[in-house]
Amino acid sequence: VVGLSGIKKSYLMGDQEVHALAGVDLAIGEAEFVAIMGPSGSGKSTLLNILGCLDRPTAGSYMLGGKDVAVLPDDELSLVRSERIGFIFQSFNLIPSLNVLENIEVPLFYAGWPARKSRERSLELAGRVGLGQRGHHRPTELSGGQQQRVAIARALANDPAIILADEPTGNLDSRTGTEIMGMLKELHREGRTIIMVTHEDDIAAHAKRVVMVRDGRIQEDRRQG
Amino acid sequence: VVGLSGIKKSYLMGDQEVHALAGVDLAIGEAEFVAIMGPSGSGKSTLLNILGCLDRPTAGSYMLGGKDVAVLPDDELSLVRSERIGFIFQSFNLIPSLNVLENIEVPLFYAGWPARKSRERSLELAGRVGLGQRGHHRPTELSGGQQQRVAIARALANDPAIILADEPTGNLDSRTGTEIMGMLKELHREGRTIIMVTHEDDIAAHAKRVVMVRDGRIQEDRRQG
Ligand SMILES: Nc1ncnc2c1ncn2[C@@H]1O[C@H](COP(=O)(O)OP(=O)(O)OP(=O)(O)O)[C@@H](O)[C@H]1O
Ligand SMILES: Nc1ncnc2c1ncn2[C@@H]1O[C@H](COP(=O)(O)OP(=O)(O)OP(=O)(O)O)[C@@H](O)[C@H]1O
Ligand SMILES: [Mg+2]
Ligand SMILES: [Mg+2]
Repeated sequence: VVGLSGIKKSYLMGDQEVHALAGVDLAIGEAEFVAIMGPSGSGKSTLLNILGCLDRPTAGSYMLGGKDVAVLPDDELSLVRSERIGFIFQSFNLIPSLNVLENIEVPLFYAGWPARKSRERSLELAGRVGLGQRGHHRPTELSGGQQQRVAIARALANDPAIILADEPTGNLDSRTGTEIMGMLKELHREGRTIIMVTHEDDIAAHAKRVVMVRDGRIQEDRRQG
Repeated sequence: VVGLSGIKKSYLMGDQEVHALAGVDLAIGEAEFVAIMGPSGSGKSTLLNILGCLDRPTAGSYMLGGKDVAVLPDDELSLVRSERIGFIFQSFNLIPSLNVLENIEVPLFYAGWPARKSRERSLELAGRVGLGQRGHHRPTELSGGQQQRVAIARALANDPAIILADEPTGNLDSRTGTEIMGMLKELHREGRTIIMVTHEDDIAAHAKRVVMVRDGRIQEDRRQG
């Protein structure tokens, strides 16, 4: 369902080039559960952003559900993204002026859901991530882990086929982290594709496959569990 | 060196009160190394913000180096803070318009350091956290873990007597995290007081004392190692 071939991503910094991704080939099938690991700065978030159609590669091709993503115009890419992909960002990216429920509803708004169904869905998801009592709080009134959980609920709102998670439990105590992993595994059993970046071995242990990234390349790719 | 007595922190949300801290007594001596742990939303960051003089309690007293912090006017509190405390925030709080070196130099600027000594110090610290080649990058051009390391370097710039760290390794792979913990232990051996919030047991294992927080109170306080 996801096919990266010869993917490169470079940034020009003055007269220096930073090769965030230096040639990545990666094929992920439907309903797989993949963990991406690697040192800080190795290219994990960049890889996830390209998989999530949030960023375009400098070179290489990306086949998503059989279509070459590179040739899609921006608005069509945006549509594919909002319908098929749920993204949990490393730094949450919540909208400060919206409360918890409104933040969760953002993807539903773009997908054209009516207000009442939207509110029903965000209330359900807020409850599932343990924030049922915090619906009207804004991000600055929440703890780090609570903000992360809002980001998780938002990623699941549209019931996406592919979930991309960048350090989804980084700000969570082990018990809350285990609850979140339980949710992701349940979504996986329902047939979704889960691709998560993590630097914690116990979190990666929940996945069926571990891809190791180093210096912008895939160093290792093994099945487990 | 740090004495909290009957500390409460409440937020008024509409007609509801959120008791972030519900009565905390905590005494930490000079050159101690304390880990604060507890569930998401239990009050750890709030506690650290009060210890760091970034927030005032709703009730209770805070003695810092023998002085009652509550009676200090804002500018004097600011001075105490900039001279004695280095703070690593849970969400980094870097200045987007400044590059890595400039971000590290912020506390030195406030302490009145001349530009040349300041630049010498920030170059040294950038190197120590493994960002020697990234000095002129801005935060948006860095990975999550790289941003966290800039925040760490900034907290150490002023050579503070007290270091407060909120999830200092949350975005770091285990090897980089171990390097950072090595730095904190070295600073501890030099006689500094280290108080860090973490949800990871292997990180807490480096400390000499673990304080467990739950629902805005201290649930447990034990020596270890
Ligand atoms: N500005 C605010 N207004 C209202 N409530 C707040 C505010 N800041 C924090 N809170 C609440 O106070 C409680 C404690 O928050 P705190 O950030 O200290 O938790 P924490 O232990 O650091 O959690 P985490 O592990 O998720 O970072 C939480 O329930 C949070 O929602
Ligand atoms: N906008 C940008 N401009 C320049 N360089 C960038 C930019 N974004 C990322 N980089 C660089 O690309 C490399 C890979 O970054 P990326 O965020 O993918 O790393 P990561 O593996 O997610 O790291 P971490 O574990 O610290 O989050 C890093 O060296 C980073 O400095
Ligand atoms: Mg990253
Ligand atoms: Mg916190």
